[in-house]
Amino acid sequence: LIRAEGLCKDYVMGRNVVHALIDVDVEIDNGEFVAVMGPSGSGKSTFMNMVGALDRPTRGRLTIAGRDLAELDDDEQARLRNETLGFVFQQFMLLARTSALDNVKLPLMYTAMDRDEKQQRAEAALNRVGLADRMDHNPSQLSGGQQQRVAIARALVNRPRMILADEPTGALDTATAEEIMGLFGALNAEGVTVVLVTHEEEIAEHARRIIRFRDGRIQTDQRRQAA
Amino acid sequence: LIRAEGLCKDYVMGRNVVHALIDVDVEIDNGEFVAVMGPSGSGKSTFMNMVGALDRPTRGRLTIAGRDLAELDDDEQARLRNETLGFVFQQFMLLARTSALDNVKLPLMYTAMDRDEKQQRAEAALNRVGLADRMDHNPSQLSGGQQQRVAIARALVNRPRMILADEPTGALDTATAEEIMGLFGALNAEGVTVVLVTHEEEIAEHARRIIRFRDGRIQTDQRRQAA
Ligand SMILES: Nc1ncnc2c1ncn2[C@@H]1O[C@H](COP(=O)(O)OP(=O)(O)OP(=O)(O)O)[C@@H](O)[C@H]1O
Ligand SMILES: Nc1ncnc2c1ncn2[C@@H]1O[C@H](COP(=O)(O)OP(=O)(O)OP(=O)(O)O)[C@@H](O)[C@H]1O
Ligand SMILES: [Mg+2]
Ligand SMILES: [Mg+2]
Repeated sequence: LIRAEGLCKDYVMGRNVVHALIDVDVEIDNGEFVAVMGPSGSGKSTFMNMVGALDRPTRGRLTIAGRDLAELDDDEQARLRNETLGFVFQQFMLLARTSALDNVKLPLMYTAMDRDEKQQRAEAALNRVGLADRMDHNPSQLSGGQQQRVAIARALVNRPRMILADEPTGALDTATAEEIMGLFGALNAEGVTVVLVTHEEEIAEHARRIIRFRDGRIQTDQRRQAA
Repeated sequence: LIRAEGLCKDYVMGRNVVHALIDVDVEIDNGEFVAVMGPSGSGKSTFMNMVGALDRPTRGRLTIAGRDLAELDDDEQARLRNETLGFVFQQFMLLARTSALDNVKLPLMYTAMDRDEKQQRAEAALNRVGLADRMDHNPSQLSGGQQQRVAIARALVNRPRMILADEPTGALDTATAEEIMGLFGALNAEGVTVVLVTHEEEIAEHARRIIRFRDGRIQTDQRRQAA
């Protein structure tokens, strides 16, 4: 589903260059459940932005669902993204003057569903993350963990083939985090590919494979032994 | 240092009321090291905003450094805050078009220091959180954990008597989080009062007292037995 070959990302700032990703080679197949870990600043979000077709690499090749991203222009990348991926951003990226419900409906904007079905889908998604009673709140009227859950609901509402989640439980207490991981586990059991960044080992244990970054490179990439 | 008596906070939304804080009674003395825990949405950030004089309660009394907040107007509250507190926000609240260094200098704006001393203090604060090589980056050029550390450095730069930190290690890997907790521990040993919200038990173990919220109320308030 995802193949990265020799992926590099440099950020040029004046005379300095930050090598955020260096020679990343990795393949993630359909139906996998992968945890991405590593120190702060080691390149995890940069990697997720590449894989989510939200940013372009400096060098190297990235293939998603069989398509070489370099051959797609921005509109085609956006469409591939909307059809294939659900993305949970590390900083949530919710619209500030928009209710939780309307934030969650956003990915449905270019689909063929009628208004009632969009309403139902968005309500169901918010219900699944425990926010049925917060649908009309806008983000400034929600706690940190509630905002994070709105971002998660938005990523799920269009039933994507793959979920890319950057620290999806960072703002959640242990019990709520376990509920969210149960939700991801259930989706994975239905065939959804899940790639999530986390810095908590207990969260990573839900995954079947752990990719660890260090200083822009993949340091280890290990599949869990069947129990 | 902080006394809350019968503290209540209601958010009115049309015909609904959210009782975010209900009858909170608590005292925090000089030099304490307190962890605040509880489920997502249980009132922790609302409590921190009250104690940080960033918002006013609906009912009840709040006394900080001997002064009843209800008797202070907004300007006086702002001055008390600047003189006494360092606040790390759950959502960081960094200025977007401003470098890390200038973000950290912000609390020094109304102090009597000359420019060189402000520069040195801000650099030292960023160095202490491991960001010496990221001083000219603005927030969009920093990783999530780096942004969090800029918010922490900004809270420390004016050497406040009390640090209120809302999930200060939420975006950090375990090793970096331990470094930050070491920093808080060192400041506490020097007499700084530390109150931090966390959902991670390993982080809370650094504190000597744990206050747990549930549904807007304090559920438990326990001091650690001396080891
Ligand atoms: N401005 C507001 N208007 C309406 N409701 C609000 C507002 N701000 C917060 N709330 C509600 O008050 C409750 C407490 O919010 P608070 O931010 O204090 O929770 P929290 O314990 O910090 O949660 P988290 O761990 O998720 O950050 C939540 O249920 C939230 O939806
Ligand atoms: N736009 C940018 N310009 C310059 N440097 C950048 C930019 N974006 C990221 N960086 C740098 O690239 C490195 C990798 O950033 P990235 O966000 O991928 O880290 P991360 O592993 O997600 O960290 P965290 O766990 O703290 O979220 C960091 O050192 C960061 O300072
Ligand atoms: Mg990141
Ligand atoms: Mg909060």
